[in-house]
Amino acid sequence: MGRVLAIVSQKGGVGKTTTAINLAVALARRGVKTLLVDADPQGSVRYGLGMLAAHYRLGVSDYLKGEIEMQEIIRATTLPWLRVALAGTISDGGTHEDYHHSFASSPLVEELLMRAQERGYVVVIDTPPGLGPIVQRVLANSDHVLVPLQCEPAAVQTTAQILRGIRGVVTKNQQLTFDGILLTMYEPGNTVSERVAAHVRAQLPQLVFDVAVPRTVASVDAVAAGQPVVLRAPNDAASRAYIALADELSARLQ
Amino acid sequence: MGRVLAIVSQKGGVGKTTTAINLAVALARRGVKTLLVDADPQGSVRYGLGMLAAHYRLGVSDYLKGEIEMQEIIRATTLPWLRVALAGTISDGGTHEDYHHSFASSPLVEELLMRAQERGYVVVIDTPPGLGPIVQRVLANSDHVLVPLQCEPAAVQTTAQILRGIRGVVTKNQQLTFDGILLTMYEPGNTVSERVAAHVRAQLPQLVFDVAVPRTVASVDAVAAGQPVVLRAPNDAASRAYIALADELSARLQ
Ligand SMILES: Nc1ncnc2c1ncn2[C@@H]1O[C@H](COP(=O)(O)OP(=O)(O)OP(=O)(O)O)[C@@H](O)[C@H]1O
Ligand SMILES: Nc1ncnc2c1ncn2[C@@H]1O[C@H](COP(=O)(O)OP(=O)(O)OP(=O)(O)O)[C@@H](O)[C@H]1O
Ligand SMILES: [Mg+2]
Ligand SMILES: [Mg+2]
Repeated sequence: MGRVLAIVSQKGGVGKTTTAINLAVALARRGVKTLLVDADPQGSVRYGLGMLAAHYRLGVSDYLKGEIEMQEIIRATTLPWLRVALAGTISDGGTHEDYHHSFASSPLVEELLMRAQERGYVVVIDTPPGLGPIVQRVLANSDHVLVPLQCEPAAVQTTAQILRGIRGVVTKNQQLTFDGILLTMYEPGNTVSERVAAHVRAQLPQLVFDVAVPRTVASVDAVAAGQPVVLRAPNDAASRAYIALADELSARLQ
Repeated sequence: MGRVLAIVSQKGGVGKTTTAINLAVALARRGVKTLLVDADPQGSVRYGLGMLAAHYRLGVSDYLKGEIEMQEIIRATTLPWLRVALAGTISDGGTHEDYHHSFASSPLVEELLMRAQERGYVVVIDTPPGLGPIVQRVLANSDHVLVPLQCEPAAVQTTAQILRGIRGVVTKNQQLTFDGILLTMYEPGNTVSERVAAHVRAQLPQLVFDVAVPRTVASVDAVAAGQPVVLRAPNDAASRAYIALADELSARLQ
């Protein structure tokens, strides 16, 4: 049975989507059967993977309405071991209020995750920023949670809050393990960035992955090209960090 | 009567809080009586202004419970014309689900904004990332909306979605004007950043402010110091951009 890993942070723009995509791709490249699920109504995963064609329109938000089968939204990709469930037509629509409700209450969320695990998939879930109803529901059905933390003062300030939110769910959901904090957009040589990284490691020993993902030009270029950086520039420092992270996590997730 | 300006984007980490704080401070420095409201349960405004003392704990989330008076959460600051309503104890708590509900349904939201306007305040509201219930409620009670857009490919990809979401609300709320898109963290000399800015200006003529806020070291340092960059480094390029934006907006907001 594969495990379910949620990528969560209440702070926006910290690298949740970048981490979910590149970690899923790095796991698949190791031969781990992986399903990447986009639970964020913003639907950024489809851009990061360049899956913009009309036939990729339907996804999680459509499945949750109960009108289509699961196999209609689990998409094959160019990588043999990677499947993807995109966010679906919610990201073409207007407001997200109804989606919040349906995600928070539909039994099909468990159904999707359970059947994927039964088929031996490791599931990686991208989530919207915040600790709202979608994130709560994802965490209630996850085995592992990873929190990206951007190496900037603003992201550090709200760390205590996210950890409190996670701890709250871990007590409610016995199967959930907090795997740790992943430092992202780290800038070696930039004193503010280095100070943030050192501060977080000192404050939260044991909770921070040794691997930190550096801020690189290749990462930004990859998004513009609609390709994960680990495929587009495997020797880039950010790619090497995600590959090392996949090496570290793959044993825990299978 | 002052107007209400909401700072909104469904994309996270694009500079909503930085813009709300520095625009409010720049308006107050011009002598405009300004109230900055933090509607984001993350409560980042308190860090950006260094208002961390225990007596600043109560805020909007506490007022919405109906247990305290409005004047208990409208705080004076070191600037004569700037008052602030922080997010309150929600940002010390756990999950945000209940807050989403209470913000979406409490009549006290209107009460707060109406009474501030009657007292001649221009109100600037920081919101959480997304188009969820808090943002919808804020937009339903706003006169103006400004959308920060980070000059990175990932933020551009979801622009159509945020504009659709805003257009949906503008049709429902006749008093709401869409003021435009503010380019943030612009990096002159960085071809990807320049290409993003040129692309957005070409795609959305008339919708993008001439002023773009550059990415600067002083902006990041200011957050670490708990001070708005327009006060800490008024000659910094980001400060000058926020001051120019306040000059442009102040006539519309009063
Ligand atoms: N290692 C990196 N190097 C350079 N840029 C990066 C890196 N990781 C992420 N970014 C950029 O930072 C921005 C935010 O990343 P991303 O969209 O993955 O964050 P997020 O947490 O998913 O945001 P949201 O809260 O909107 O869901 C994007 O423009 C992305 O391209
Ligand atoms: N002009 C700038 N120059 C450099 N860094 C900036 C600038 N504006 C914002 N930042 C940094 O970018 C990050 C995101 O900014 P901010 O927190 O204001 O975004 P936000 O949209 O409010 O995020 P959230 O979605 O979490 O509410 C912060 O680390 C902030 O310090
Ligand atoms: Mg994301
Ligand atoms: Mg913010």
